[in-house]
Amino acid sequence: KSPENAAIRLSFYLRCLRKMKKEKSISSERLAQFMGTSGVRVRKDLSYFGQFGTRGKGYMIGELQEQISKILGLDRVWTIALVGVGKLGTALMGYPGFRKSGFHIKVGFDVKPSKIGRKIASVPVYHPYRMPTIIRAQKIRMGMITVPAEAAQESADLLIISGIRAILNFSPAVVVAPSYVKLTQVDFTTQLEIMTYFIINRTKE
Amino acid sequence: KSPENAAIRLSFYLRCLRKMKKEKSISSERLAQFMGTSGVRVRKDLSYFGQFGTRGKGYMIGELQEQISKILGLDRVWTIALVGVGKLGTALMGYPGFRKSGFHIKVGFDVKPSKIGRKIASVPVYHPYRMPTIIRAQKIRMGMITVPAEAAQESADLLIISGIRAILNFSPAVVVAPSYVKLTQVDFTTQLEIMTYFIINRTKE
Ligand SMILES: NC(=O)c1ccc[n+]([C@@H]2O[C@H](COP(=O)([O-])OP(=O)(O)OC[C@H]3O[C@@H](n4cnc5c(N)ncnc54)[C@H](O)[C@@H]3O)[C@@H](O)[C@H]2O)c1
Ligand SMILES: NC(=O)c1ccc[n+]([C@@H]2O[C@H](COP(=O)([O-])OP(=O)(O)OC[C@H]3O[C@@H](n4cnc5c(N)ncnc54)[C@H](O)[C@@H]3O)[C@@H](O)[C@H]2O)c1
Repeated sequence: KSPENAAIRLSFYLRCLRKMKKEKSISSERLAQFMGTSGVRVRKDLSYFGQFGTRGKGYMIGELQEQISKILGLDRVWTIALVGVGKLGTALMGYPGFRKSGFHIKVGFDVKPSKIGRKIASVPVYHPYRMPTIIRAQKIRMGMITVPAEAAQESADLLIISGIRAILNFSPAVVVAPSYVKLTQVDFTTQLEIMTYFIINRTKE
Repeated sequence: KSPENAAIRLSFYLRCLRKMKKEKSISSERLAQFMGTSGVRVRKDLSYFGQFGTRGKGYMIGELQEQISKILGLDRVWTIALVGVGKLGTALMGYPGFRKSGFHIKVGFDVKPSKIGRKIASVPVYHPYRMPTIIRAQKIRMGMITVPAEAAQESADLLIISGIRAILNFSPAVVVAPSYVKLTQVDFTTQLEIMTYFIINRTKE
């Protein structure tokens, strides 16, 4: 199993490659420059997943994009089940950026009677007790949790018994999941800390 | 000026240190284990910012936490101005996690008459034309943009002339800012791509 860190870097390489509209090919050194890392690191990351590019000639941008997309599983559409159709959940359901990248929030779950049986941001909303039936029938593998902290663990448990294998948790509660489930906590604090670091150091220039 | 990547790693070291409730001290090797990196990398990162720990004895956890917090500027409260008090903006204003980390959304701006002059999630909301007066008077340095894509650049420009020096942009629009402003784009696609990578590789086990 390759290290997750390499997959995170692949996702960044892909972002850089998508921005290159004019060039046909790129060297590992040049790709490394965009990322603030080294050519050796880029070659090591890519060689872990297979043989790309020709020695001395670099990589063909179109081809490398396709290969990385395949490794990350982006050559298909992924459906998502979202639990907690409140302010944050509704904003995520209405966000066009996910669909553009091949991620489609297909179904929502909420306990409030006023939301159940309606469509919000053109997504149908059901009561959580229907999760196993609906998520299994639609073969959904990814989940987002946007419920209050006290309902987060129960929502995760329901998603997991319904077949969900990767969850993005937006609630502040610490949620536990078995090792065969990938649980990622959304936390903007790291971004905010980089911002404060920048502000303090800027004034020193 | 130290590299931003080192600051990002410091933020992660801090997160690891906060979780250690029992130990008094820690070696760079052990801290590196949590991060999936090497002891050399940890020592290099920390030595960039000053002399910490004693050779051969590692670092005192309490002391190291304090020193990293100071480097990142977390030894004070930071106020934030948010533009676009819609679904996402309101969810961010009501999120207790920011305050816990010393980040306080103090003021909101929106063009909708029904929101101006009210308090939403106990934060006062004004019209954007009042940004220069209010942001300068309250010496706010950080901003969040949660307006629709077509209003993002204009909101960034207004924040910057009001003295904001670091902005977290949630809108999908590409926003440009002068080099003395730190502009970070929020994009969950990387998290989603790691989730799909995990799902595909898990099934191979
Ligand atoms: N990570 C972040 O930066 C961040 C930012 C904002 C909000 N949040 C968090 O996201 C969550 C949602 O915030 P919000 O502002 O949208 O809150 P909200 O109250 O507007 O929405 C919560 C929704 O969850 C529903 N709900 C409650 N219990 C449920 C259950 N057992 N099953 C299904 N649905 C249930 C409610 O009916 C409501 O519609 C909160 O936990 C909040 O702390 C995180
Ligand atoms: N990065 C992500 O993952 C993500 C997720 C969800 C939403 N979004 C983005 O966040 C933004 C907000 O989404 P939302 O669902 O909250 O939308 P929304 O329509 O609920 O809120 C937008 C708010 O901005 C206000 N507004 C419009 N023009 C303005 C201006 N010139 N100055 C000040 N306020 C103005 C509106 O009155 C409204 O209150 C959108 O750009 C959306 O694409 C990003």
